[in-house]
Amino acid sequence: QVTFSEISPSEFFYRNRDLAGFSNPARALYMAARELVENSLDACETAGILPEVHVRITPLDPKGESADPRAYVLRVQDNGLGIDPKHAPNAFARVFYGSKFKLRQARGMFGMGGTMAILYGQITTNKPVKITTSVDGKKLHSFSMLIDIQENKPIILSHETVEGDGSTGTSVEVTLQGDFLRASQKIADYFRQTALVNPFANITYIDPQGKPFFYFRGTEAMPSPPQETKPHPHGIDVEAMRRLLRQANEKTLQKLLVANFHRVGERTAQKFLEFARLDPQRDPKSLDNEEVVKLVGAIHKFDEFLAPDASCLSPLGEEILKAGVQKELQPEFLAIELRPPSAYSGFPFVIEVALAYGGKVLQEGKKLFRFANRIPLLYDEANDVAWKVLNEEIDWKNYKIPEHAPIAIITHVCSTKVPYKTVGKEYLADRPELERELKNAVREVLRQLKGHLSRKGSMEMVKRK
Amino acid sequence: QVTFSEISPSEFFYRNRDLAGFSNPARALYMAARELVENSLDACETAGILPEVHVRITPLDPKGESADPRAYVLRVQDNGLGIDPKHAPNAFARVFYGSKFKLRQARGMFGMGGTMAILYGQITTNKPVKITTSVDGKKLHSFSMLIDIQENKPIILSHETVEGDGSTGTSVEVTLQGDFLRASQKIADYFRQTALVNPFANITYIDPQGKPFFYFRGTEAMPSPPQETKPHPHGIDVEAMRRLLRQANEKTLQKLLVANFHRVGERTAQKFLEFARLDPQRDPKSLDNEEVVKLVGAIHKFDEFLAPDASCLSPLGEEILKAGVQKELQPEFLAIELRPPSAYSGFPFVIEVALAYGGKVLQEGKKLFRFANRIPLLYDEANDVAWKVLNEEIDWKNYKIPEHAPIAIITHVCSTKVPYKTVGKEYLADRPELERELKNAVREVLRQLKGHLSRKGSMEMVKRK
Ligand SMILES: Nc1ncnc2c1ncn2[C@@H]1O[C@H](COP(=O)(O)OP(=O)(O)OP(=O)(O)O)[C@@H](O)[C@H]1O
Ligand SMILES: Nc1ncnc2c1ncn2[C@@H]1O[C@H](COP(=O)(O)OP(=O)(O)OP(=O)(O)O)[C@@H](O)[C@H]1O
Ligand SMILES: [Mg+2]
Ligand SMILES: [Mg+2]
Repeated sequence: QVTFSEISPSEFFYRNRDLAGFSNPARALYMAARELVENSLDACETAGILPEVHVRITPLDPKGESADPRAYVLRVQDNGLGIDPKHAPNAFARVFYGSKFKLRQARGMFGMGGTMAILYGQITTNKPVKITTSVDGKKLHSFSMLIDIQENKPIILSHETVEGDGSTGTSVEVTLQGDFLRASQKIADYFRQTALVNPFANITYIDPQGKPFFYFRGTEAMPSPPQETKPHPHGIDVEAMRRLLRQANEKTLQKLLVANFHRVGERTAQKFLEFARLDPQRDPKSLDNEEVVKLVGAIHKFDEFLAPDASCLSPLGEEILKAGVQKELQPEFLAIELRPPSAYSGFPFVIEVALAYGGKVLQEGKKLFRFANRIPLLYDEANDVAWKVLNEEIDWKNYKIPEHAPIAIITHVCSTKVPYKTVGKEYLADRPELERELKNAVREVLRQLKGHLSRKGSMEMVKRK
Repeated sequence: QVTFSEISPSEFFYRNRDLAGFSNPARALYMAARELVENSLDACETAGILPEVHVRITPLDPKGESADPRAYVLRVQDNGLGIDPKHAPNAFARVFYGSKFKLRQARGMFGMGGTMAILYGQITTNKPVKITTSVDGKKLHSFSMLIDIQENKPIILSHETVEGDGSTGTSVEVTLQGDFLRASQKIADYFRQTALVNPFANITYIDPQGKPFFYFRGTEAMPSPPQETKPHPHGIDVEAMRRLLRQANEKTLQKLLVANFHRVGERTAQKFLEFARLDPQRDPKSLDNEEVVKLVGAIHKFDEFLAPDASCLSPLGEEILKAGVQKELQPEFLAIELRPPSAYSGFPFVIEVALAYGGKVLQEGKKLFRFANRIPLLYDEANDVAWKVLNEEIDWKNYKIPEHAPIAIITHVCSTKVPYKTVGKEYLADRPELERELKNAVREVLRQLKGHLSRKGSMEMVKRK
């Protein structure tokens, strides 16, 4: 007999936690740390606060079993804007609940990363998560919570309110089964690379042996905060258009397009509607289904919409990229290419690439460092669009670069919607527009390297003479 | 101001349909076809019915726009067990609703594949899905449905019941934006390879030009149906153990272990509980949280549990694998290796590998064909564990195989839980146990090829003399 059932989102990711990146104790410890740190950095940047992020990983039972895998307490604290106690339980214990479902550049986007860290802790150690937070410095809220995984909702074991100390921020403490031996290098790399592309952040990390790592703020200049943006017409599909029409306040199609789309002015809207053979003065609610499909089809064919404006984005910029690469790799030669803004499926994005060559740090061969929305991506390199570009679309011979030259390529993609292929945010899909911009950027920095090498070569010939 | 919201599972996958494999019109057309065909094959096999699966892809408007991408009607019909009309709307229009959340080998496992095909059709063409089904041949139910994406529930536009024609089965018709030009080769490959590992199935496929492809049944012998199995102790985590203890009817810990775990008999349970220092006679409900964690920790350390028994699985077997490879590749030499059953994280699995060499069909170089639970995996080869094994863990020089020899490796993994890394079921995670078994299987067939080549070499030397 066939029996049907439904499972909640948390139950789905409990059973299929590989999909979210929590596949084994080493990877899970890494993922939990990164999900919480990314939440902290988002919470600071959203409010324009210079981030102070403190991370501590401690064995639960230091005198007990010392072989990995074993239980660790992971605690991440920030000085961000805090979280409203009305929303905290759901934000942390409910999958698909969050504040980042908007069209705005942020590290988070799925409404489940922090929840997964907490879920993994619970299913491996049974310990509740401890969360403290203050939005105003006056009241400090402390929660002890479990997740009701079958129902996708919080179980609040305790909620205390005490007087705050004047500071805002949040701390999250989870206890989880981890394999620090296997994960430690990646975790250290993660903090180091996070500090490099977020030099305005102070990050402290204390490892299980109590050894502290300090990543001091390199600058007091916060990047300009990203802006929420309206969708670009080329990103629309029939479902989104129907919703728009249903809830529209605007009385005419033309007004609706202008009010709801990115960079669509009256004249563009007029011109487009003539192209689509729809009356600009028509009531949006009067369109039938056929016409909605026709409207969306025409939108995708109309090529006179202004390209998305990437002023809503917050790229690294030359100064930060240069400083970070210099600090980390101390290369003999450094080239930077910041591409002009572009878009895929109506989502604006900007690509920034750096190339580092030579110097004492780099080893022989090509090394790739990938970043997206200021997050370092340390796994699944071979699946990433950047790897594909380097290995399949660049003709290295063209640039006369010696076979084993010590080279690092650093890529940063920022967008209102990073096209991750997995929930664990490990690598980017090979969207053609991204591929094209990455290729152009890499070619440009390789051209500069070629110039450097040829000048270097002729200078050495001059020396020898 | 920070505003929080929740999104439903269908809304999540609507916004992030890349995660489910529906990233562009070509890939979406492929995914929709495969999700529906996999549902049909599951529906037949579950009931021991020799499958008849008919697939038709027709342009929605044959006289209209003929350039891809454009709207296609995809219709898949089967003679399976049908679906109870009480459950049909939720099964097809609700994400995370289905009948395959059990521990039993099947193609489906996430409760959302068919729903995604329907969702993608709706958001690109606005057309409802048409479903007809009969579970007894007496009544035929017809539904016309949309998905309420924001609420993750069906919108039934119509439901008619007429007299059946005596046959059971289901047909699903979706209209979706597809790119047939780009997808056609992959779609044809998918049907061809599906037919090869499911030779008991009759498959018909009519493409948009009306050209029919027949994949006739090669055998009337159905594979032995897979069985539902209890979880193996090594697959348990603290959450699962707590649920078990909470709902347990058994009065003692020993009885609980025997009743709920795969291949745990009274003596093994006794021995284990002594190892874990817990009284076998204790009431399961009396354990506190610390003891539950201790119990699960001990389970993972105890190495005297019997290995999972893979009799619940339904592998291809030598006959089917041989016949399929012979038919498709007509090689000069064919080697087969069926590995003994193994397990990862308590989930039983079986690996079967074939190697084909030479003959008229194979081109120079190594080609990899991957299958899991009788599904061909045609994308993201470089991310798959099988690719990793072939390229990183096999020392090809060992087998004295010429550089450009025409070789194909065919791998099939069957399990109660295939470790896909993505919701789109594109490739398998590199679980160490899978990696080990694949490596051993590939080494064995390469050893046999080496023997063949050396015999062939010496025969040719004899000829020349
Ligand atoms: N340290 C923090 N300070 C303030 N708010 C936080 C913090 N951590 C999480 N939140 C809030 O909780 C919400 C849910 O976090 P969660 O990590 O589960 O999802 P997300 O960050 O929105 O998306 P993603 O799954 O991509 O990480 C966030 O959207 C944010 O509003
Ligand atoms: N052709 C069919 N005949 C009978 N039942 C079907 C058919 N197609 C779908 N179903 C039922 O609908 C349910 C939901 O299908 P859906 O494809 O959405 O999920 P699934 O097959 O369970 O898992 P997956 O997401 O991995 O495909 C199935 O579990 C099955 O019970
Ligand atoms: Mg997050
Ligand atoms: Mg399915």
